[in-house]
Amino acid sequence: SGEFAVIGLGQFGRAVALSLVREGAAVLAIDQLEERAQLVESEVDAVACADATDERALNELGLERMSCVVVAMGARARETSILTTSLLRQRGIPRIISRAANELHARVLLAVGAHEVINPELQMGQRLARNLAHPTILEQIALDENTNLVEVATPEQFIGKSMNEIDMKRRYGVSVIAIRRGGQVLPQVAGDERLARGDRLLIVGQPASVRRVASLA
Amino acid sequence: SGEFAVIGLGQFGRAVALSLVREGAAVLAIDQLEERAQLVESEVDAVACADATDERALNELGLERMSCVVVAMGARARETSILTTSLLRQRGIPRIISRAANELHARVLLAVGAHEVINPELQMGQRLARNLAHPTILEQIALDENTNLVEVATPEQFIGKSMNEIDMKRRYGVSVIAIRRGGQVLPQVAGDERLARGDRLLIVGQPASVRRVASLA
Ligand SMILES: Nc1ncnc2c1ncn2[C@@H]1O[C@H](COP(=O)(O)OP(=O)(O)OP(=O)(O)O)[C@@H](O)[C@H]1O
Ligand SMILES: Nc1ncnc2c1ncn2[C@@H]1O[C@H](COP(=O)(O)OP(=O)(O)OP(=O)(O)O)[C@@H](O)[C@H]1O
Repeated sequence: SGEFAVIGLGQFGRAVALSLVREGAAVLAIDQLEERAQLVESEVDAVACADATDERALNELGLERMSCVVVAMGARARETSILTTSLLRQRGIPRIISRAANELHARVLLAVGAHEVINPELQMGQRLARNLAHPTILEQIALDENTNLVEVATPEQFIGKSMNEIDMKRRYGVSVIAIRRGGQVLPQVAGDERLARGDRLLIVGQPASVRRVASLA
Repeated sequence: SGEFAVIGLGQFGRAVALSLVREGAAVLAIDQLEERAQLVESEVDAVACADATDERALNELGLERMSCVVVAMGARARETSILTTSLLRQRGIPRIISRAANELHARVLLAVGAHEVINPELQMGQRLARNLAHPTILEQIALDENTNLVEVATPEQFIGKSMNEIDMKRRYGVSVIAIRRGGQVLPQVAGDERLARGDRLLIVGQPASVRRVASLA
């Protein structure tokens, strides 16, 4: 899957670098401050102490063999991340992911060559809010713009009933693709399977239909 | 689902407050700075300009009717978030979610009464790393400690073959619970269904089994 470089070893950058290593990837960690580089030195494959806006320093880092570079500086270094992103794009790095501090910063980063932007505070805030607003939705992924896969608690009124009796597809427009019971996931749900208290249902359907089932719980 | 209060309207706090409103929840947004409160005033149900470490100010906010309070201050205000969390716990707020700047801060927040802690930079860093390290895994949720649900690209060698011929369960130990094809998700996969180029498979199984299938793609 190639080599990764992470530039900027604040909390976000360190989390990216160390988690990549944990997933078996090769990682070069870069920061202009020695003490930041030292925080990850023992875990990553290589560290470098360099100013990422200095073209000569970038030349020494061997970035040509990188499949992906993460520009991880935060709000305090917005111009730096813009300049670094631009220099990396000029060097033909195949995939550049840059951290954006806000909407405008994100637009500029994309304009100077970031392939993707990420805003940790914004995205985690949105994620937390969705979990808080829909507490019976335990997990959720958007399969496409009109289909969600969600895990919900079993609505009270379905406890003890069989899948055929409940007839989710016809009554609510969702498919139950798996039941999580105790520590197990049971992927093929038989028609005569009866739901028990504590069962979690994995359901697929349009967002509104899925939320309606979740609100029954 | 109750009322929410968000204290600290930096980027994370504002994202939580505004996303909660978008999800239909009632939100009270609090910040000691007038201009921060004004950024969300038109969207939320109520704003308050107050110092959250001031007990008298907290008394005026009507926090008793809140089902959940998010303490959203960041690294620059660690003592503030600790004190605020402690005061909220003393007032019997049923659910307090506090933002932690690091591991030690998280432990202290839990010790003084936070029910849950969240660290946006750390968690998004880990999430990004997992997506980068496993690019053929397009989406992933952990159903329990030993079961993952992931969406993967169809391995080249399976294109044109039927589900019965591929026999995922026996050969790889994973269940295919749905196919995403074009803009559609097809949840009940028949045995004679043939996989086409561009199909994405939703598979359930142990992490290692699921990764093995993903690596074939
Ligand atoms: N020109 C540069 N070259 C290399 N590293 C840099 C450069 N400018 C800043 N950095 C490094 O980027 C790192 C992260 O930046 P900064 O501290 O601004 O982000 P942060 O907002 O604190 O990060 P986080 O929110 O992830 O903790 C710092 O360790 C800093 O030394
Ligand atoms: N005692 C307090 N009472 C109420 N609000 C407070 C208090 N102390 C700080 N705040 C507010 O918390 C908000 C966020 O804090 P801060 O700016 O330290 O976080 P941040 O790291 O910039 O946030 P983010 O990373 O989410 O952008 C600020 O708007 C600040 O005014």
